Amino acid sequence: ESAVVSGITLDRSEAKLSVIRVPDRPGIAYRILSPLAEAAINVDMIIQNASSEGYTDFTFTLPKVDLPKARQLVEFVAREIEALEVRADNNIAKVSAVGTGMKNHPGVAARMFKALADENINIQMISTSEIRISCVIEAKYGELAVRILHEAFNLANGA
Amino acid sequence: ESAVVSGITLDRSEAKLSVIRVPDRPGIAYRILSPLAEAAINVDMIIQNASSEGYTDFTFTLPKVDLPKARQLVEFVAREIEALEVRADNNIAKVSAVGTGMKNHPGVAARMFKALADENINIQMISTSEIRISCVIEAKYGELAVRILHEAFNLANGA
Ligand SMILES: C[C@@H](O)[C@H](N)C(=O)O
Ligand SMILES: C[C@@H](O)[C@H](N)C(=O)O
Repeated sequence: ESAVVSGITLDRSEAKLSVIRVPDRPGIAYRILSPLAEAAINVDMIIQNASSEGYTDFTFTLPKVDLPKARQLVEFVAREIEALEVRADNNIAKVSAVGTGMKNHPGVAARMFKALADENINIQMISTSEIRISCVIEAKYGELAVRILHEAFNLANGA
Repeated sequence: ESAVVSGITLDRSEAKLSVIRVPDRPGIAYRILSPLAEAAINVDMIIQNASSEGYTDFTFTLPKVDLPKARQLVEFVAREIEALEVRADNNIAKVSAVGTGMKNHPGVAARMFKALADENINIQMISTSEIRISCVIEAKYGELAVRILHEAFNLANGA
C-alpha cells in the first residue's frame, strides 16, 4: 500500500466546533451552516456520524482566527434547535495521508491507524475520501504524527 | 458558488456499518479496520466524530456485497473492545457535490443542505473534503436528491 500514498500533510491552522446532540431531522444541518456561510467563514471538514435515538453531533473545523465569531453564531443556533451544547477545541492538528484510489487499498487506513496507535496518539476524528484519509489529533502530536507516517509509508521526509 | 460545483454523483452500491460506543483510546480504530483490510474489503468512507465521555461511534461504508462478511468480522472486534453494538444499514445512498476549492466557498455546503432539507430528505451522515461534500441519505431518495442538487447548482442533468 505504500505506493498508494504519495504524501503526508499537516494542518495546524484549524480549530474544531461541535454542536452536541442535535435533533436528527431535515433542516438542521442547513440551520447550523448557513449563518457561517453568510459570515464568510471558511468551514473545512464537516463530520456528522449516524444518529442514535434521534440525535447526533455535528462537527466542523475552521480557521482558528474565525473561532470566536463562529462559536457565537453556532451557540445561537444551538439554543434555537435545542442542542445540548457547543464545544470548541483550539488544540487540534489535522494529519492526512494523501494518495489515489485509497478505496481499493483498505490496508492504507489500517496502516495509518496502526502507526498512530503505536505512538499512543489518540485519533479524535476521522474523515476520508478516495484521495485522502484525515485524522484529527491533539495539536502537540502533529510533527511526530507526520514523521511516523512518513516512516510507515516509506516516504522521504518532506513528501 | 454554482461555479465551484462541477457535478453531482450518486452511489447506491454501498452499505453502512457502525460500531456504537467504542472506547476513545489509541488502537481502537486499528483494531476495527485491520481485519477488514486483511479480508480485502474495500472500505470507502470512514466517519468518526469526536467523543463524549470517552466514547464515540465508528462508522464506515463498504460494497453491499461485503456486508455479511464485514459485519461478522466487526462484531467479533466489537465484543473484544466492549463496544455497545454493531449496526448495519443496507438502505443508504451516498450523494456528493463534487468541485474544487470547496473550502473557500462555505455557501456550497449550505446550499446543498438546504436543497435536501427543502425536500424533507434527512441527511444521515456528512463527510467532506476540499473537492467533495458527501451526504448519506436513505436509498429511496437517491435520484430525487441528484435532481434537486442539479437544480440547486445550475447543472444540466447528467453533470
Ligand atoms: C443532523 C442533520 O444533518 C439533519 N439530519 C439534517 O438533515 O439536516
Ligand atoms: C476511536 C478510535 O479512533 C480511537 N480514538 C483510536 O485512536 O484508535
